[in-house]
Amino acid sequence: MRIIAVANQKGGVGKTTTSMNLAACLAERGVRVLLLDLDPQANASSALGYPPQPGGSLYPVLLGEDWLEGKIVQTRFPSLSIIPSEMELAGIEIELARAENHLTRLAEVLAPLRNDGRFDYMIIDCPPSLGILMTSALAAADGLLIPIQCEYFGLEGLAKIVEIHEQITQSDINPNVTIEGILMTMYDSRTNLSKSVVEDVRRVFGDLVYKTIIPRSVSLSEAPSYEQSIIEYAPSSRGAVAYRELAKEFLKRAR
Amino acid sequence: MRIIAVANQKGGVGKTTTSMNLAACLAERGVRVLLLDLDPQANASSALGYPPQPGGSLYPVLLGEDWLEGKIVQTRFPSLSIIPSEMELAGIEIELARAENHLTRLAEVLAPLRNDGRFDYMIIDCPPSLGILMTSALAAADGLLIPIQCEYFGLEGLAKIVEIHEQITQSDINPNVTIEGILMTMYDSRTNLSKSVVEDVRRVFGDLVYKTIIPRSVSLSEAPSYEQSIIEYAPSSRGAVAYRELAKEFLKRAR
Ligand SMILES: Nc1ncnc2c1ncn2[C@@H]1O[C@H](COP(=O)(O)OP(=O)(O)OP(=O)(O)O)[C@@H](O)[C@H]1O
Ligand SMILES: Nc1ncnc2c1ncn2[C@@H]1O[C@H](COP(=O)(O)OP(=O)(O)OP(=O)(O)O)[C@@H](O)[C@H]1O
Ligand SMILES: [Mg+2]
Ligand SMILES: [Mg+2]
Repeated sequence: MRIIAVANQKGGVGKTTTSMNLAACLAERGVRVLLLDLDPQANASSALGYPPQPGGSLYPVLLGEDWLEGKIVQTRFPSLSIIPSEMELAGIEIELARAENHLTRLAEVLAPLRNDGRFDYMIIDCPPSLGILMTSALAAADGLLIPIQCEYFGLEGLAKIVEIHEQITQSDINPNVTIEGILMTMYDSRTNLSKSVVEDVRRVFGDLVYKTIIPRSVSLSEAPSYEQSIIEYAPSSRGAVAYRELAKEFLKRAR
Repeated sequence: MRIIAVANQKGGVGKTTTSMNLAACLAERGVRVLLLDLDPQANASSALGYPPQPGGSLYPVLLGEDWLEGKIVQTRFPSLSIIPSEMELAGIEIELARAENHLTRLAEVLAPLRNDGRFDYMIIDCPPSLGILMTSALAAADGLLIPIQCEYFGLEGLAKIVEIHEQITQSDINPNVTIEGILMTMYDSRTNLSKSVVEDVRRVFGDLVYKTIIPRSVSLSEAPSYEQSIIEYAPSSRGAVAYRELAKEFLKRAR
């Protein structure tokens, strides 16, 4: 099983939209995926229709008070399971801050899943922060998928998350975590801003940037209110086409 | 001086865009404003053209190693000053987590400014998180201004920040902090989603919701790349008109 952290400390760049829709598009192709919602806001959990349940997140597991197995929920997609989030997960930042192994605790908890053969990928939706939840996801991951909005603040944030990735690889926490890819999201073809941000990012990061670009499309922001992924809510929309393209490109690269 | 925290743990809802442009529009009317950038991403600082300088944030002041006075920077607007942010501010979460007074430390540091008569308002741009930086801003503030995107995830986030506000008022940390207002942002008049979110929020929160609605407008997202506020970059754009309206409504309510 490969673990992919979908992370960017900048808020609102499409981490959740990407995590849930990439997971759904991979599952549609028969790839076996486990989606881990590591954001206390639990947007991915509720947007897929698996809202937070008290004690249902990784929180008690990270504290050593419960088993991981019981948190895995089979979804309506045969090859997609989810570990939902819950607000109590926010408390882990302070709980773990005091522990010696705060950065590697998540990796330890997820280790048994790596070799039991049930899943091909784990996708982790990270919260918008520089805190322990995000850094421990990077410490546990094999690859980092960075969504970035086609906006000015997106560029500033990208340099930072790439720097954090550098720090993780140079420390002995997780020397092998690679940048899986940089995904341009909420692209608005009518604005020069979108075009110039994509050009800037491609110029600097070259092939690390997925060829697939996710357009700004209102059906992507409507689908969560119906607790559906984009391929269920609007299967022929531009958003569905783009995330299916991304799933194909993701699998091609991952080989 | 009244302290207004601009906060919402949901990412990308327009906290920074609102903090910097409301501050500029108030300053334009001669209101004396101090903008405090409490987000380690330092988006507000760099978007106004006062990029992070090592040691230039509140970080050393919160640790008791430096004076507040030296962090206040006069901007090109005569009645607007800024305390910029810097990435090291992210470290305060762990540093303060171990201190007894972690929630009230910011309020203590800001106290001398309250009565020295130089500023009418302090506006605090908060990071997208449930961590110590955001909660200590709420603990120090007189009012909470909550920007919310006209999107589904925005509704989910609103309930949470309102709950956090409740907790702060019920604890003896800051019983008097009020909800200054709820601001609808990135309103797209072409979509039903925007309309229905505004209706939902107004139905539940009534007059707490500002009458002014900020439209989605590309010049608001372009201005930061020119290090300008919206009233400098595109003074007759819909974004500039809306933020000037907001400044007027803000002052009317604040009396
Ligand atoms: N391509 C798109 N087109 C239109 N709207 C989008 C698109 N992608 C995401 N959105 C909407 O933009 C908002 C932000 O996206 P999302 O919540 O996925 O970002 P995030 O990075 O997970 O945010 P956070 O930092 O709070 O976790 C949401 O309301 C979402 O529905
Ligand atoms: N009304 C608007 N119209 C168009 N774009 C906007 C508008 N308001 C904000 N933006 C853009 O949307 C993005 C998110 O806004 P902003 O960074 O202000 O949100 P934030 O809540 O401060 O994010 P974070 O949670 O990362 O701090 C930015 O790229 C910004 O330029
Ligand atoms: Mg998210
Ligand atoms: Mg911001």
